[in-house]
Amino acid sequence: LISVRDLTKSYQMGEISVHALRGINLDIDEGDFVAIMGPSGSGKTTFMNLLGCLDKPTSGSYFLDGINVAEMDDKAITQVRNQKIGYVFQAFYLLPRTTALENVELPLLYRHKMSSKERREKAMQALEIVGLADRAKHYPNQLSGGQQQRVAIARAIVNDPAFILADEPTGNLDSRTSVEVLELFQKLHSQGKTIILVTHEYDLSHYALRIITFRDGKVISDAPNLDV
Amino acid sequence: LISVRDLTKSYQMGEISVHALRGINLDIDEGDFVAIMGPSGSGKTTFMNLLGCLDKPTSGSYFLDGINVAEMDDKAITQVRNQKIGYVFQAFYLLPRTTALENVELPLLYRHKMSSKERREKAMQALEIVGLADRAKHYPNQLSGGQQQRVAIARAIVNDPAFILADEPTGNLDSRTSVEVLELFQKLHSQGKTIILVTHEYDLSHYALRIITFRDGKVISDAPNLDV
Ligand SMILES: Nc1ncnc2c1ncn2[C@@H]1O[C@H](COP(=O)(O)OP(=O)(O)OP(=O)(O)O)[C@@H](O)[C@H]1O
Ligand SMILES: Nc1ncnc2c1ncn2[C@@H]1O[C@H](COP(=O)(O)OP(=O)(O)OP(=O)(O)O)[C@@H](O)[C@H]1O
Ligand SMILES: [Mg+2]
Ligand SMILES: [Mg+2]
Repeated sequence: LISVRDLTKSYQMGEISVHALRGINLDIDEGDFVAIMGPSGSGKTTFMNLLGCLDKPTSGSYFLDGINVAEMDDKAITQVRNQKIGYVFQAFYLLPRTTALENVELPLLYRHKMSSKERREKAMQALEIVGLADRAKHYPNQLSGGQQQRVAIARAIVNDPAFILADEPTGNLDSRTSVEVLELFQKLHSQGKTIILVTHEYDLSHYALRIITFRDGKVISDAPNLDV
Repeated sequence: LISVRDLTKSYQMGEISVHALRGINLDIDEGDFVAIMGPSGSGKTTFMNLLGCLDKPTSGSYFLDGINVAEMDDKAITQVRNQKIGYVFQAFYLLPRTTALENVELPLLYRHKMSSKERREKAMQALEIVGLADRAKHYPNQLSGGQQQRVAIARAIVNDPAFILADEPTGNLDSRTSVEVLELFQKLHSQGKTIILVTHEYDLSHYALRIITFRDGKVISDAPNLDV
């Protein structure tokens, strides 16, 4: 599904270059469940942004389903982003003037065959899955940190994407809710979805089948989870 | 230092009221180190916003240093907020068009006797304490999630406030950095500061001397940490 070769990403800051990714080589197959760990600043979010087609690498290649993403036109990239990928961002990025329900409906807006009634029902189901059906009409600033994070998770799953990129989806959640979220990912995985999860928490990383560790923009280990 | 009686906070949402705090009674003495835990949506951030004078209760009273905060004029409240309290927000709230260094300098701007050179040095010291001196010139969107959180922590400690309110200060930090942050709070506590910390993590809560648990807008337990 995903094939990455010598992927690098550098940021130019005046005279200084920040080398966020220094040559990543990875393959992730359809149906994998991968956890990515590593210290703060080691390049995890940068890598996730490249996988999610939200950013372009400085050099190296990224093949998605056999197609070189660098050679996709904007229309194809937009379609991949909206239909294939569900993204839980580290910083949530909910639209502030839009209710929780409307935020969760957003990924469904491109589905022209779907009526607005069907979109609302599908979005309400996703909110119910994360326990926030009663917060549907709240705006993000009327939600707790953990509630905002759960709305972001509902939005990531609402259009049944083929693969889910989740960047620290439990940073603001208590242990019980964190476990519920990881069990949700496990269930989606058992339905055939590919899950790529960034987490700082050792226990949560062990819901995955494979653990990749980043440090200073490189992969320093990539191994099956032997504790399953 | 802090005395709270029957504190409530309700939000009006059309016909529905959300009762975020349903009557909190607490005393926190100068030099205490308190951890606040509880499920998502239980009222922790709402309570911290009241303690930090960022919001007003619906009913009940909050005495700070013997003075009823509801009777303070705006000038007095602003002075308390800027000089007495260091606040690490759950959502960071760094100014996006301002560098890390400038964000950390902000609490020092009211100190008219301090030269801009002294402010810069003091802010750089705070950044060094959190390991980000080399990111001084970065803007928040050029920082990782954990780096942004650490800039917020540096900003909260830079003006040597009497008390520090930290709302989930380690949600985006790996375990090693989380421990470093809690050790920093321990050190500040040993220097006489009052620390009030909201955290979802049991291990981190046990750096505190007292643990308060919220549920559904109420305090359901308040006890010394017996594992110290
Ligand atoms: N402005 C608002 N309007 C309406 N409801 C609100 C508002 N702000 C917060 N709430 C509600 O108040 C409750 C308490 O929120 P609060 O942010 O204090 O929770 P919390 O304990 O900090 O949760 P978390 O651990 O997820 O950060 C939540 O149910 C939330 O939906
Ligand atoms: N736009 C940018 N300009 C300059 N440097 C950047 C930019 N974005 C990220 N960086 C730097 O790239 C490095 C990697 O950042 P990244 O966000 O990928 O880390 P991370 O592993 O997700 O960290 P965390 O665990 O703290 O979220 C960091 O050192 C950061 O300062
Ligand atoms: Mg990150
Ligand atoms: Mg909160």
